[in-house]
Amino acid sequence: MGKIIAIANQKGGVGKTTSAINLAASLAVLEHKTLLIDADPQANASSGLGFDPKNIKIGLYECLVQEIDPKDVILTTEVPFLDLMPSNIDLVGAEIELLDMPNRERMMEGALKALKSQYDFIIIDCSPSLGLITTNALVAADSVLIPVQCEYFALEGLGKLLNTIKIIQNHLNKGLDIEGILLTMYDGRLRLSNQVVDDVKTHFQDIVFETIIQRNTKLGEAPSFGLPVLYHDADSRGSMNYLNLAKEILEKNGIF
Amino acid sequence: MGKIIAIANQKGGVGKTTSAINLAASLAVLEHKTLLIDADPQANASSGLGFDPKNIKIGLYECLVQEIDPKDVILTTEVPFLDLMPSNIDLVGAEIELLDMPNRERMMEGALKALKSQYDFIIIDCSPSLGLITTNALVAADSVLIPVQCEYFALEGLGKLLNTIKIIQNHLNKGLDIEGILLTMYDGRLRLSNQVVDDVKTHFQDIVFETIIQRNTKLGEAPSFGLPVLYHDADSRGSMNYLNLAKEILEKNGIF
Ligand SMILES: Nc1ncnc2c1ncn2[C@@H]1O[C@H](COP(=O)(O)OP(=O)(O)OP(=O)(O)O)[C@@H](O)[C@H]1O
Ligand SMILES: Nc1ncnc2c1ncn2[C@@H]1O[C@H](COP(=O)(O)OP(=O)(O)OP(=O)(O)O)[C@@H](O)[C@H]1O
Ligand SMILES: [Mg+2]
Ligand SMILES: [Mg+2]
Repeated sequence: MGKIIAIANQKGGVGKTTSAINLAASLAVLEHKTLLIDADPQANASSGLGFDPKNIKIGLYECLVQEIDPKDVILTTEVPFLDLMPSNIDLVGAEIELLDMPNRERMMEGALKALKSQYDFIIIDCSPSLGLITTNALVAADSVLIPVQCEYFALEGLGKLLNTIKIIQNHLNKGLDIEGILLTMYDGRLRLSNQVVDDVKTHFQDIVFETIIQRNTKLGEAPSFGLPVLYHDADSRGSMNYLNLAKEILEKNGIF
Repeated sequence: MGKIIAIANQKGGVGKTTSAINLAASLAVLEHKTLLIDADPQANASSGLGFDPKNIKIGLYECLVQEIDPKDVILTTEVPFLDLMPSNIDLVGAEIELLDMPNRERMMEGALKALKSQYDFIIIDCSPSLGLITTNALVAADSVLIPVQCEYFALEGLGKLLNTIKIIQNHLNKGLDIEGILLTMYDGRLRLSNQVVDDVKTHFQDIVFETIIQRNTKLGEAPSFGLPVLYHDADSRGSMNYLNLAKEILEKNGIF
């Protein structure tokens, strides 16, 4: 049975999409069948894999609001073992349209039910908000991976996110685990970067991944070629870091 | 009469808060009476000026939803000529509670009316979304300043934001101008950075500010000291860049 991991943090620009694309691609390279779901109306995960959101006719919005079969929406990518459920700007409408539905927090859980047996991993890229679409992702997920940028403001919102996760665990999804806190955009030369790493490791100890994602220009460049970093520059630090993250997650989940 | 400038872009982590704090502080250093409004429930603008959001008992939420007098909410900061209307996490509630109000898009406009004559500039820091609170800011504003990070994903959302601004100009705020597009986190050594600058200048020509904000560690460090960068390290590139931006805006608006 496939494991569903949501990548969430309401703080903007912390590396959610970069982590979603490159973790999914790393799991695929290790031959685990993986589905990446773009749950952000900005559709950066779709464009980061080379699909122009303007050309996406049906996406996650249709699965959630019009209950279209996910099989009719999922795209294969250039990466073997990696599929994508794309998005476009229509997804913004779902935030409002889901509000009046009786099962509004469980629409994604319903849509993904049939898919869990077809994939080893399903990775969900969330938008920088804790609205209804992100709530849907946290209800559907088995665990949540929290990227935290090695910057001052990144620590501010962590408490609020952990509170929200507790509320979801208590009322909507008892089985929701924390897959881990992932430190991103680390630059060892900066005092601030090292301070944030120390703070996070002290406060959150064993839920912090060993793997730290370093700041690496190849990670910023790769999406402009529509490719995960492993396919843009396999020798880069970014590729190594995300491959190590995938291995750490596989080991933690007893999958070899 | 004070000019209200909203700092908005639904893409996360592009430098909205950093620009709001440091532009406001630069205008204050040039002795223009300035109010910074924190319209993001993450409350990074509040904490970036040294106010712990947990200790903020009343903030923008109370002004919008309970129509409390802004004078009872506004705080003076350590920077002469700079006041702050703080926020805390309660502001998340406004996104839902405003939905049922008849004048839901105009609540901020109403709250700020009496303030325009007391300040030369009112700067509004928006959250990474185009929800009701950001819409309120765009309706209340005379102009919008759009930070664009010199990264690939940053260009993706610009079209959507400009569309939203057009809709607001047509239906809710005819007088809303674009103050300008501000390129942020520029690193001249990176090919991608230079590519984004070229693309933005080609597409948007005369609405792009001359001033470009360079990537500068002092800008990332300053909020951890609760200070604008001008007060953390006045000789830094970050301080120079934002001071130049303030001067460019003053000149553009015929204010010397
Ligand atoms: N380790 C890294 N090194 C260098 N650049 C990075 C790294 N991780 C992410 N980036 C770049 O930083 C920017 C922000 O990352 P990304 O878009 O993945 O964040 P996000 O959390 O998904 O943002 P949003 O909140 O808007 O969804 C992007 O331009 C991305 O290419
Ligand atoms: N020019 C710069 N040089 C270096 N670091 C910067 C610069 N501008 C912003 N930063 C840092 O980058 C991160 C993102 O910036 P900031 O929080 O201002 O973006 P934002 O658009 O307000 O994010 P959000 O979408 O979450 O509101 C912060 O940690 C900030 O300190
Ligand atoms: Mg993203
Ligand atoms: Mg901000």
